[in-house]
Amino acid sequence: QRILQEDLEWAKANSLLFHKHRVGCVNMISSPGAGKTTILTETINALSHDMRIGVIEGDVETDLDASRIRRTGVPAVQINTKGGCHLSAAQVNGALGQLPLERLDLIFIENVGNLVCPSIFDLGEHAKAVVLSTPEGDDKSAKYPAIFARSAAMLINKADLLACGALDFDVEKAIGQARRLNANLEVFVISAKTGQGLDQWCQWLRRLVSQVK
Amino acid sequence: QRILQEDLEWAKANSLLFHKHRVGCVNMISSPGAGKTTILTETINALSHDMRIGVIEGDVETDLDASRIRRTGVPAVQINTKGGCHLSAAQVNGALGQLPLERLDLIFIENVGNLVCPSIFDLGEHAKAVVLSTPEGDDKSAKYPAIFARSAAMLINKADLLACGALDFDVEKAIGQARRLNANLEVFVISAKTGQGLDQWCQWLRRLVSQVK
Ligand SMILES: Nc1nc2c(ncn2[C@@H]2O[C@H](COP(=O)(O)OP(=O)(O)OP(=O)(O)O)[C@@H](O)[C@H]2O)c(=O)[nH]1
Ligand SMILES: Nc1nc2c(ncn2[C@@H]2O[C@H](COP(=O)(O)OP(=O)(O)OP(=O)(O)O)[C@@H](O)[C@H]2O)c(=O)[nH]1
Ligand SMILES: [Mg+2]
Ligand SMILES: [Mg+2]
Ligand SMILES: [Zn+2]
Ligand SMILES: [Zn+2]
Repeated sequence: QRILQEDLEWAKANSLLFHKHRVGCVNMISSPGAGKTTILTETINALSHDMRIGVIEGDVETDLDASRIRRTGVPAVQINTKGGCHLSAAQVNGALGQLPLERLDLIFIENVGNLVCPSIFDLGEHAKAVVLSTPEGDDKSAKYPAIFARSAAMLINKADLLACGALDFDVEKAIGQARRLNANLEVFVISAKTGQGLDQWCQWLRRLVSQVK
Repeated sequence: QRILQEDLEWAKANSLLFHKHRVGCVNMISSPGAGKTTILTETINALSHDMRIGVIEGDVETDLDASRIRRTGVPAVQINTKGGCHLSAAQVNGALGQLPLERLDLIFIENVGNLVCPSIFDLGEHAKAVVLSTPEGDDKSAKYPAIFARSAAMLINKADLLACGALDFDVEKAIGQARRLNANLEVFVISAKTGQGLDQWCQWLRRLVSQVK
């Protein structure tokens, strides 16, 4: 309980920083391998002409994801939790010190791959976005409800795999179950591999950033 | 720290129960949707002629998985963690009280879908088995090393999806990386959908149970 309380102070400090520099912030959360990093590299490629983007990467080990992000040309800070199952606001605050906030419009936080713990922690972000990939199955919002209830947006990724007929993922069922938990949830059905649906997601991000300016 | 210590007492109590009733126990761990429940129902169908099996299901919410297991005819106890990100030995001890231990040969524990937290907790099981599914990508053992280091077996599931050409999962790379963390790791490349590789996994389970008898 005390840990959560202390971290809330850091979350407030982070949101004051975002407010001061008029920078948007989205916290990306999913199971391991749902496609967060692939979505981010495609999103950066689509937006970086008209928006200055930075990324904070959270992983238990390695800087594999930060290196993938840096290849797009935007700054990325890697946090290794060394066994921790989620990013804390304090860790994010440390990473913000390594980003040129005054020259950024949007910061993505890619959280540790975990559908449970990251849903509890407020990092000072403007919105949480949950990624659900089609191979995981369409029952995840019922089984892991907290993150779907607390997210502003849900991206159903790997929609390209539905065509090969080996998955039993019902898109309408997955959206219906998530909306029962969260009626205002924005839903994007996408494929980070083929580019399907990324336009609408980028529009949503542009709106988020324009509200912050 | 104190929580871990207390839970170790429960883990000891569980392993004494397994020893007393000469029952094997395997703790199945994976990301959400990697295929634990599907693997278990297929494994039960293949083994339940010559082995008496029980299952303890761990989920944040719902009894969807326990109902799927009960349809095979074996007893299943559902634990809802209500937000907890892993099963504790104390919860498992409570569930063991609801299973006919004297009439079972093998108990599976299907843990909460999470590659991080369940790796730390000892539930009194004979072995942990980690399931990695091909859509998640082949870098997971490097990024989430603890569970791969602490498991006796790794099942690479959804091998059927490799044939549709939309995944970039290198089986040799995934096995090599995991074996660097854990040289003795038994590896099974399977498909719970087509049945590929399930024979070898069932052989391994038979060996585990015969050692307990
Ligand atoms: N077919 C298909 N594969 C995808 C798509 N998006 C990502 N992938 C693949 O899915 C695997 C995992 O993608 P990542 O982007 O690394 O996933 P992640 O959520 O960042 O993973 P962690 O950071 O480890 O939790 C990789 O093999 C990607 O190539 C998609 O839209 N379609
Ligand atoms: N193509 C294919 N799909 C599979 C295979 N195994 C499981 N699935 C599908 O993967 C999805 C998730 O499977 P589950 O067995 O529910 O996964 P789980 O690990 O038990 O999920 P949680 O308990 O929620 O963590 C379902 O849609 C299954 O049909 C497989 O070998 N091949
Ligand atoms: Mg990633
Ligand atoms: Mg399951
Ligand atoms: Zn956690
Ligand atoms: Zn945890």
